[in-house]
Amino acid sequence: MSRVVAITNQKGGVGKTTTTISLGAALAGEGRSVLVIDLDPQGNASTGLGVMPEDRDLTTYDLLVEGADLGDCIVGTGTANLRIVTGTGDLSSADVELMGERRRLHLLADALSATTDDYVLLDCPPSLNLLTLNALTAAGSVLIPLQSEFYALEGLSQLMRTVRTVREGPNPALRIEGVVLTMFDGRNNLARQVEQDVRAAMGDLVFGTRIPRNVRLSEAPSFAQPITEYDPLSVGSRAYKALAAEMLKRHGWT
Amino acid sequence: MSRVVAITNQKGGVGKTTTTISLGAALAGEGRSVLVIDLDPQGNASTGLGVMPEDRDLTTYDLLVEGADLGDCIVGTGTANLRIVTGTGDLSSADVELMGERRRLHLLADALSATTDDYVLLDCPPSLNLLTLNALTAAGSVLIPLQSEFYALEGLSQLMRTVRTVREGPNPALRIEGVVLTMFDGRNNLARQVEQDVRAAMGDLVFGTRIPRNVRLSEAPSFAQPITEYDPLSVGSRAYKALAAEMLKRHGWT
Ligand SMILES: Nc1ncnc2c1ncn2[C@@H]1O[C@H](COP(=O)(O)OP(=O)(O)OP(=O)(O)O)[C@@H](O)[C@H]1O
Ligand SMILES: Nc1ncnc2c1ncn2[C@@H]1O[C@H](COP(=O)(O)OP(=O)(O)OP(=O)(O)O)[C@@H](O)[C@H]1O
Ligand SMILES: [Mg+2]
Ligand SMILES: [Mg+2]
Repeated sequence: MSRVVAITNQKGGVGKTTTTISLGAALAGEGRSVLVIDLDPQGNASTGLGVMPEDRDLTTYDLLVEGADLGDCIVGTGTANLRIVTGTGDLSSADVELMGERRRLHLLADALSATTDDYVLLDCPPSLNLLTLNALTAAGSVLIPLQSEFYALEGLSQLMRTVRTVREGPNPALRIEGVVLTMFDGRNNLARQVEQDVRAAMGDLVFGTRIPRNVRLSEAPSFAQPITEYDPLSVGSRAYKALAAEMLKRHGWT
Repeated sequence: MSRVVAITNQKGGVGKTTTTISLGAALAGEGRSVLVIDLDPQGNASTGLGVMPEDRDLTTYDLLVEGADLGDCIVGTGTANLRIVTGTGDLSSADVELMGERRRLHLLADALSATTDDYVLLDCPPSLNLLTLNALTAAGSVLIPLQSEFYALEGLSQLMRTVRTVREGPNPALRIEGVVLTMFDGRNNLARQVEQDVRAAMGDLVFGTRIPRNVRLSEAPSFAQPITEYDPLSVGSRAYKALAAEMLKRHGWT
């Protein structure tokens, strides 16, 4: 039984892709089989996992718009137990191209019905468009990376409204996996204030693990490696391993 | 003759909104009249300039989708010479709602034909969707905030391709105003490497002024003030004033 987790937040630059890659690699390192779906036209998760643009043959676009078979779209990465369906620029026209498709919200859910991986992580673009709605419809739960900044907090209520709409509509089983604080700098008053506000508002839905700001995390993609391989002893790597452990425990793997 | 500048980059969280607000306030401080158009469904520029969600009556959505009159949509801010047309969540369905509209790329250009402000700054969402294409079609030039990080650099070529398509299509007059490095930390190898790569690739198109990472910039929105009022002596405020001066000089105002 695969656990499909949508990693989403319409606020840009909050660490969605970094969380997808790092958490994915940490879960794979614990022996779980992990499939990443790159739903972002920027294709950052694909680049960060080492699949160059010229090597992206059948992609998420083919899976959703052309009805390609999931097995044909999956490619390996340099990390054991971690595979990916890559993202490309043509995804940015998906909203318009799928306009008339009756099952346009369910295309990803239908495509993923055949997976056998322990975890499927969906990296979403920074918007609440059809691609993100497909992710929320296909997912069993949603993981929300939250930068401890003012604008990021402002967007949270809009995101929660969208999650509620999906739960009342195409995906009644959608749960909240949790909120994970990213790029956290405890010396900064604003960050501490945001943490306090979020824990007050969402309680146990906020993971105990906070991901600190760590330059090694922003360097890793230029070496096309996840942090767990680029610098396994870094604070960033250790934090994502702790997040993975927290998640595995909640799911009864340990 | 208004100068309409689209502030855009599909990469999320690179400082588009912060640049729109801070540069806008700095230009207004120099006596220029400035109009901000908030094209982002998140509405961050509207919040950052102090217009709360419940006070957003006629908005960018009304301007584009309902054909409201520009004059009716403009509201004042707490900053002299700086006004705004606010953004709201209903913008996120604009792509689909304007699907059948023949002039759907030109709606913003048509609406702005009546402006008399010295500068019109267009804050774009983190995507290359219809809202951003409207901004690129309406603009005389495009200003690209670029975070000195690996993924941000990766997205630059996709953005330049889109600019070229708009110039070959609906807006032959579109120029590049420039690239401004944001959240720049000179102690960080990656940042220095990105700066070197960008200046090599784009030469004089890169502004001399770099915007440093400065926590006061991320605090200002929670006080609904631009940095030039929240903390006029901060490095962030001084950097955006230098950017404004550089721009005014290029445009022959000084
Ligand atoms: N904990 C961290 N410490 C330092 N840098 C980080 C951290 N997490 C992410 N970054 C960097 O910050 C930038 C934004 O992160 P990322 O691209 O993962 O966010 P995103 O939410 O996926 O962005 P988008 O909205 O564009 O999809 C990237 O350059 C990334 O390398
Ligand atoms: N120079 C800076 N120093 C420190 N923090 C900054 C700086 N510029 C922006 N920020 C903060 O970084 C975050 C991202 O900036 P901002 O929201 O302006 O980016 P954006 O490109 O508009 O994001 P989006 O893609 O979501 O529209 C915000 O929380 C902002 O306050
Ligand atoms: Mg991303
Ligand atoms: Mg913004």
